[in-house]
Amino acid sequence: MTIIYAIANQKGGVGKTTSTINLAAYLADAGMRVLLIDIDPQSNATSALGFNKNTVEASTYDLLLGTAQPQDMLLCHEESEVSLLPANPALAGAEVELVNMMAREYRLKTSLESIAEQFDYILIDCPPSLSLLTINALTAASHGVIIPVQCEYLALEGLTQLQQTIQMVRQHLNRRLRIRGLVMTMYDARTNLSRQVVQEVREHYPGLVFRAIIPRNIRLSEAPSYGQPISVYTPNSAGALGYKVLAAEIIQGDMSK
Amino acid sequence: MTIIYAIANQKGGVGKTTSTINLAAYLADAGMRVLLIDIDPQSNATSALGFNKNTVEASTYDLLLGTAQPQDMLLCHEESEVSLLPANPALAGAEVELVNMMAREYRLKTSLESIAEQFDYILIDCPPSLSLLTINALTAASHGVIIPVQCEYLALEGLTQLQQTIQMVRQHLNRRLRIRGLVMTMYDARTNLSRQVVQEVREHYPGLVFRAIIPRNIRLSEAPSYGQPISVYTPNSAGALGYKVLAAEIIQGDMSK
Ligand SMILES: Nc1ncnc2c1ncn2[C@@H]1O[C@H](COP(=O)(O)OP(=O)(O)OP(=O)(O)O)[C@@H](O)[C@H]1O
Ligand SMILES: Nc1ncnc2c1ncn2[C@@H]1O[C@H](COP(=O)(O)OP(=O)(O)OP(=O)(O)O)[C@@H](O)[C@H]1O
Ligand SMILES: [Mg+2]
Ligand SMILES: [Mg+2]
Repeated sequence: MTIIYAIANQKGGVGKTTSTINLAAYLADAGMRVLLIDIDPQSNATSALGFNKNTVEASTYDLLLGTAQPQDMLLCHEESEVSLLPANPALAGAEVELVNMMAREYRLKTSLESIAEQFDYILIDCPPSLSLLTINALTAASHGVIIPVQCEYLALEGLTQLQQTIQMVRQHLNRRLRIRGLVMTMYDARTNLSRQVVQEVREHYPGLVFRAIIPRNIRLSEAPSYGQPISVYTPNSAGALGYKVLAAEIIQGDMSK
Repeated sequence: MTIIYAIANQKGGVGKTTSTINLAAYLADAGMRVLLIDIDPQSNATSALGFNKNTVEASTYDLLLGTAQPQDMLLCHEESEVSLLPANPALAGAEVELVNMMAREYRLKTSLESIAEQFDYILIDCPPSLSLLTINALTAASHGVIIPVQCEYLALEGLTQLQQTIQMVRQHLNRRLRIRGLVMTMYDARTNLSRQVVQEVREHYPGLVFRAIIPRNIRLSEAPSYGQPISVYTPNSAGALGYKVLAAEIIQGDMSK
């Protein structure tokens, strides 16, 4: 049974791409067969794994419009063994093109049916919006959504809106959609703000916040410039440890179900 | 002559809202009459100035759909004397509703005509996407776009896409649109990464990067929880100084034209 998670939060810069890449790498490190899907027009996950978004043969844009199959675009990051369905900038136009298409919210879910069983985990990196691209990811997410939450005041603001969108999708598009968990990111132990935000999120979402907390760590922001996940770039850094512990917590939770 | 700037960058979390609020506050501090327009469905600028996005009478959503005038929603932040056209979550639906409307890209620009001359500066805070909301802001921006660039590798990635969108808007919608300047944000003097990113951006955009550099400063991320711009919250902080210097540089450049 393939486990599909959407990594989503419409607040920008909270660590969605960083979490998707590094969680994928440590799930693979633990022996899982992992596919990362990039549906953000910025294509950050694609380039942070060392691929050139402007030269990929086909992308998730073609997948959503039905002009290509997953097999036509499947890439593999050798060192981490994470497979990838890349994005490219053409995705910026997908929103307007999808609006009037049949079954516009199900296009990602249906297009994955032919390859899903090759993988144990599929992680979908979302853009910073609640647009049709993110709705497609939430509809395809068989096991729920993982929400990165930056340890900042402004990041708290948007959680209610995200929750409302998740409820709408659960009602109309994907009955099984639930919050798999919230992961606190860019935690800075030197500031009160980080501690306050973690406490506040734990109070609002009891039992849903992962124990693993991702610290602010410069290695995490350097790794993309080398085209590597943190598990390859600096496996002994605090940032790497955070994601390794998160991957173990997620596997443990999934296996006990 | 009212000067209208869009504050835009589709990369998330780079400091668009923080720059819009604090630049607005220091322009007002310098004696300018300033209007801040929030067109982000997250409504971060609205709440960071202490207003409740869920209870505002009318918002920029109503403005874009033509069901309200600016006068119906105009608010004022007392302490900083910055006026505001607030956003609210309904904006998340504007994209789909605008797609089939007449003159959909000009709706913000036309709706401002009745109030523009009351202000010396109008700053528009954009969402993290190149959607119709951001296109509306770029079309209304009479004097150009200010681009916050976070001192991170992933933030470099998206500048080309943004430049292409600016060129498209200049060709089809707003002949006067240009890059007014790039402002480097969250600069951390302790890391090589920050220095490298600043150098790289200066090389790619010669003469367009503001001399003022905004340091990473915890006070800037605390201020929104008090509903205050940095000029009111901690005017002596390094973050406040960064935006004060930026405002002076922008005024000086505008006056010498
Ligand atoms: N724990 C961390 N410590 C330090 N830097 C981090 C950490 N997590 C992410 N970053 C950096 O912060 C920036 C934002 O992270 P990232 O791009 O992953 O967020 P995002 O939510 O995917 O952004 P977007 O909304 O644009 O898609 C990036 O430059 C990234 O390298
Ligand atoms: N110079 C700075 N130093 C420290 N923190 C900062 C600085 N600038 C912004 N921040 C914090 O970083 C986070 C991202 O900034 P902000 O929300 O302004 O970016 P944005 O580009 O508007 O994000 P979005 O793409 O979601 O609209 C916020 O929590 C903000 O408080
Ligand atoms: Mg991202
Ligand atoms: Mg913002």
